[in-house]
Amino acid sequence: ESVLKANDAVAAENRRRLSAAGVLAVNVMSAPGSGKTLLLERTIPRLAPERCAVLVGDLQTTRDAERLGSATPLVTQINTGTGCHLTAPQVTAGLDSLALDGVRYLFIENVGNMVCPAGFDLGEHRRVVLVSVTEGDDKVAKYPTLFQVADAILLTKVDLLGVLDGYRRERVYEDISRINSRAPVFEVAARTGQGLDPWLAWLQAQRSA
Amino acid sequence: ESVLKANDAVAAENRRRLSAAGVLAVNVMSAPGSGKTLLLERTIPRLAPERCAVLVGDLQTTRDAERLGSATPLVTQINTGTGCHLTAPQVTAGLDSLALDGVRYLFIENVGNMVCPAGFDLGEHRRVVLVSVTEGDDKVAKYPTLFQVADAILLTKVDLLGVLDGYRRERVYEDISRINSRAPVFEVAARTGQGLDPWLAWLQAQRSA
Ligand SMILES: Nc1nc2c(ncn2[C@@H]2O[C@H](COP(=O)(O)OP(=O)(O)OP(=O)(O)O)[C@@H](O)[C@H]2O)c(=O)[nH]1
Ligand SMILES: Nc1nc2c(ncn2[C@@H]2O[C@H](COP(=O)(O)OP(=O)(O)OP(=O)(O)O)[C@@H](O)[C@H]2O)c(=O)[nH]1
Ligand SMILES: [Mg+2]
Ligand SMILES: [Mg+2]
Repeated sequence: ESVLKANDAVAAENRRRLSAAGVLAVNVMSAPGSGKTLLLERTIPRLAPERCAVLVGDLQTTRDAERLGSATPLVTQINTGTGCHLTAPQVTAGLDSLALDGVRYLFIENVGNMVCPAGFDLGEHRRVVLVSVTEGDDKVAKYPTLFQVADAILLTKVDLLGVLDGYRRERVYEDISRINSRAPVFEVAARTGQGLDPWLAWLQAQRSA
Repeated sequence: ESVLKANDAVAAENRRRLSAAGVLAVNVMSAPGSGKTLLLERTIPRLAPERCAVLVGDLQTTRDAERLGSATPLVTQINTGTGCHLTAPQVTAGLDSLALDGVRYLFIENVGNMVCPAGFDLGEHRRVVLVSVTEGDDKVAKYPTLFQVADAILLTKVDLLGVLDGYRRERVYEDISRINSRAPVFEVAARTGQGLDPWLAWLQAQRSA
């Protein structure tokens, strides 16, 4: 439909601009509270001395941008008001607000939502989807459209597995193998640092891919 | 806009039908995995001998309906495909599939989403919003539109508070007092049964309200 076509044209232009600037753009998506912001807070310092920038989308508040500001000064908050996902034109405005010279990674933290962001190209090069163990082991099957577009999947908050009786990691992997067999899966706990190395290695490999 | 107007006309008709049938309809909303289904699994048996029915919306699968079927035989699953919230016409079709005679409570478990369901009247009498402690203590401020429409707010999975360092319950209450000061807040752990009594009392009081 024409809204989507208009969005995708702007997204293609965003991507061209980012590629020309040597920036790898990563769209980070998940349900609300799966740990996107904490993951970025822990990832960005580990990528030093590579320069990182962040665009973060939320309905309201600048809370996530304030948190991310400690990891990198190059942060812009986008408030969507009632919009359930970022759009390519919003990202264009965000890019205009950032000094992208020398930036190697642009993380776009999308609005917390397991449905709407799946269909909206922002101009990113890679899509990363987070799902936390606290949400239950059936989310991949129940919200397949988001996982279908993922280039990588992160299973987050694995430090809490010990207290989640009834949770079966194998069900998550079974569903992933049916819905998206190409995406690598990284088990991480941003809170403790567990599992971050393979995730960082994958990220860095994307620059040359 | 006209899609919303059309939806609301159908919703009004759903509400009339439910009221005429003596059914209290409750729209249950939250992010993915906040515990809607488990709450209903534990609530419905506690309402016995009052008869309960459930309409449950998900993008895909019948997993939630299968779980709820042990609590009540009167369950219908609605799959939205890619829709980020239930609509009034979907609920009408769901009502047509249920035997509502003698049903006192109809729970409508909405699609897991903190944004889209806020604006869509389904024909319910009450709106209940869940937010789990594992999502973080800032979700009320970051997704205000959903909490604004709540008649009651449930803080879920409180049995896990002990392992969530950095979580501050008071921040949740501060944000609720700014965004929706009329809704009672119930702290519950469906897993252990903790806190269910006040929630059940509120539900039962809604029938006479
Ligand atoms: N135990 C544990 N908690 C975590 C971990 N990562 C994040 N959290 C907690 O989960 C909650 C949500 O984390 P955020 O980083 O704000 O999640 P988010 O996905 O950015 O949330 P939104 O942007 O609102 O969608 C916070 O209370 C975090 O402290 C983790 O690895 N382990
Ligand atoms: N510790 C704890 N875990 C809970 C509680 N309630 C739900 N859970 C767990 O949280 C996960 C999600 O629960 P569900 O009931 O499926 O959540 P939901 O909101 O219905 O999920 P969707 O319908 O997919 O949005 C499951 O692993 C549950 O066992 C609780 O009170 N305490
Ligand atoms: Mg965040
Ligand atoms: Mg459910």
